[in-house]
Amino acid sequence: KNKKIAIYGKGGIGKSTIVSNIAAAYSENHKVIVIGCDPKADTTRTLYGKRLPTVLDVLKDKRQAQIEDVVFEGFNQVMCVESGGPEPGVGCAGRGVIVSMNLLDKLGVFSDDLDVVIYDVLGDVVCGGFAVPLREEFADEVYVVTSGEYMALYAANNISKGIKKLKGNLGGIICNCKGIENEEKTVSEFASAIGSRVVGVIARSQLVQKSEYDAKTVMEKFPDSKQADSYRKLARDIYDNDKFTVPNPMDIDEFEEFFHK
Amino acid sequence: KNKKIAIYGKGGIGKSTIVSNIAAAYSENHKVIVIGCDPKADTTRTLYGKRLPTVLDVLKDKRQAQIEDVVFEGFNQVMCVESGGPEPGVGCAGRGVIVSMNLLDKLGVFSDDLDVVIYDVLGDVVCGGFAVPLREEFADEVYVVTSGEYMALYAANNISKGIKKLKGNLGGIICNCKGIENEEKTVSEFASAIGSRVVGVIARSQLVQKSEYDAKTVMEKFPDSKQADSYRKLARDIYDNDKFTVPNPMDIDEFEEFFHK
Ligand SMILES: Nc1ncnc2c1ncn2[C@@H]1O[C@H](COP(=O)(O)OP(=O)(O)O)[C@@H](O)[C@H]1O
Ligand SMILES: Nc1ncnc2c1ncn2[C@@H]1O[C@H](COP(=O)(O)OP(=O)(O)O)[C@@H](O)[C@H]1O
Ligand code: SF4
Ligand SMILES: [Mg+2]
Ligand SMILES: [Mg+2]
Repeated sequence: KNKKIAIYGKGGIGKSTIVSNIAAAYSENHKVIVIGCDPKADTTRTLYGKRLPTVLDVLKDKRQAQIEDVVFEGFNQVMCVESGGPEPGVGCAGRGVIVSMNLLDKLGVFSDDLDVVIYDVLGDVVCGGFAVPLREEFADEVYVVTSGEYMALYAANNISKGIKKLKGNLGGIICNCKGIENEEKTVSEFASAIGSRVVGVIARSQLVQKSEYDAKTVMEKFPDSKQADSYRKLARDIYDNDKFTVPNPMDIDEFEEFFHK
Repeated sequence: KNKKIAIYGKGGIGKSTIVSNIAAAYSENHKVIVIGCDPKADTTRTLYGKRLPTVLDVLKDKRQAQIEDVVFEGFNQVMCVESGGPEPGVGCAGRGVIVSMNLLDKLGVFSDDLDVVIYDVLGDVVCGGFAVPLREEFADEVYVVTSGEYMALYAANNISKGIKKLKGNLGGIICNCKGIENEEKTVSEFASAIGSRVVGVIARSQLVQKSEYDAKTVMEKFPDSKQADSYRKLARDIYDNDKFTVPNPMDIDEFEEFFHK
């Protein structure tokens, strides 16, 4: 089966950490590519060992980019691409995603025998290039990363409005715990409220910082840890997931009421 | 003197809390208007007592909007406007800011005898409508809100790139403390590193939540508190500020090195 997955969520919520770790988990049995669609361009750092040149950077110097200029092999043969973003204040922040998707398409990267394609997409705004993985059907299924915090759930609700608008398929909510009170219950109730469900829970763990410090994933540095097992479980649960919904996001009054009860 | 100030920062960092509280502080002696430029449209909730209709909402129903349709009087005569944002997935998230700035200009709101104009602007991306307060010279001076956290400083550095690109004047960095280790020192070193300075420090305080719960500012609900005094001091220090710089943002390697030393 060919899985094309987009992972959205508020900036800093833990998308790149989750994407890089589940990619490493998939690499145990699958051909997988990770495509960073966040101007921060750091999704693949822990897979490749350092920051990749971005597609936008490469195209500044080379008019005709080839696959080897933009697709790099990382840990356990995970293929890695970083879209990059323009200089702040110059054009649409999502421009890197648009350019990168077009280039990868043109270079035939997607017609490859890839089992799993994972997009890591900025979710603070759902517009311009950041809507492309949904809009242009580069991704078939969307997962939204959140914690139990107001700001993260607000963003998740906002992203769900975008998914609904663009007729995307929401596969589920991933709870990346920040350690706040009643967190899993809050996130679970949020998921139900928008007609979805929690597809995985990742605990907060110092192993994330420790492995990140070495530019490695938890899967690479601590393969026998409980944390690594939780990324394997999440990868499996996403792979096996066959429940998708068009989300039913809350309007602002419903959301305020939901959070403050 | 006529102060036109834009407050930028990462989503959730505390812009609206700071903007509404310093506006309340200014209202003690000045005519002040607050213009929300964040699609969350909640900058003025604690000044007005509830969520305002946004400019985008009003223009859906009324083709010819008048001043009284979009500008509302809140606490202590602070004037309040919310730009709003489009539905996620539909057009540029900054479109509300563009529409709202044009309307306020056309209605002559800025030719009023206002002493202080404060824009509260989303800073997760610096593009489209979110660059308008800088680009179109609606604001003369910019302040960036941050904490000592990586994500907040990363965003502050990014915003500084946008300010430099758009030839804005950076008045200083506001530290809205999250209570992390060595926070003020980290933020202060960051400010120096980009050629700016810390113009104010706001402590983390439960009074923020308590007053927010009643849809009030700390200034209104707890006027005699230390927290209220810190907003008064920040308002004064911004008002008296005459040191502006074009920031010298860090490139990604410098930033990583700065944060991880
Ligand atoms: N489960 C976790 N436990 C501890 N720290 C985490 C966890 N997930 C993410 N982090 C930390 O949070 C920060 C932001 O994560 P990141 O994956 O870069 O977010 P995003 O890609 O959404 O911006 C990183 O410094 C990372 O180390
Ligand atoms: N100094 C502070 N102490 C405690 N909580 C704060 C403080 N400043 C902001 N907050 C809280 O942080 C959250 C985000 O603040 P807000 O002003 O809405 O951020 P932004 O406008 O940047 O998105 C709010 O729930 C607010 O109550
Ligand atoms: S569409 Fe979104 S990302 Fe593009 S300019 Fe507008 S706000 Fe920025
Ligand atoms: Mg990321
Ligand atoms: Mg706000």
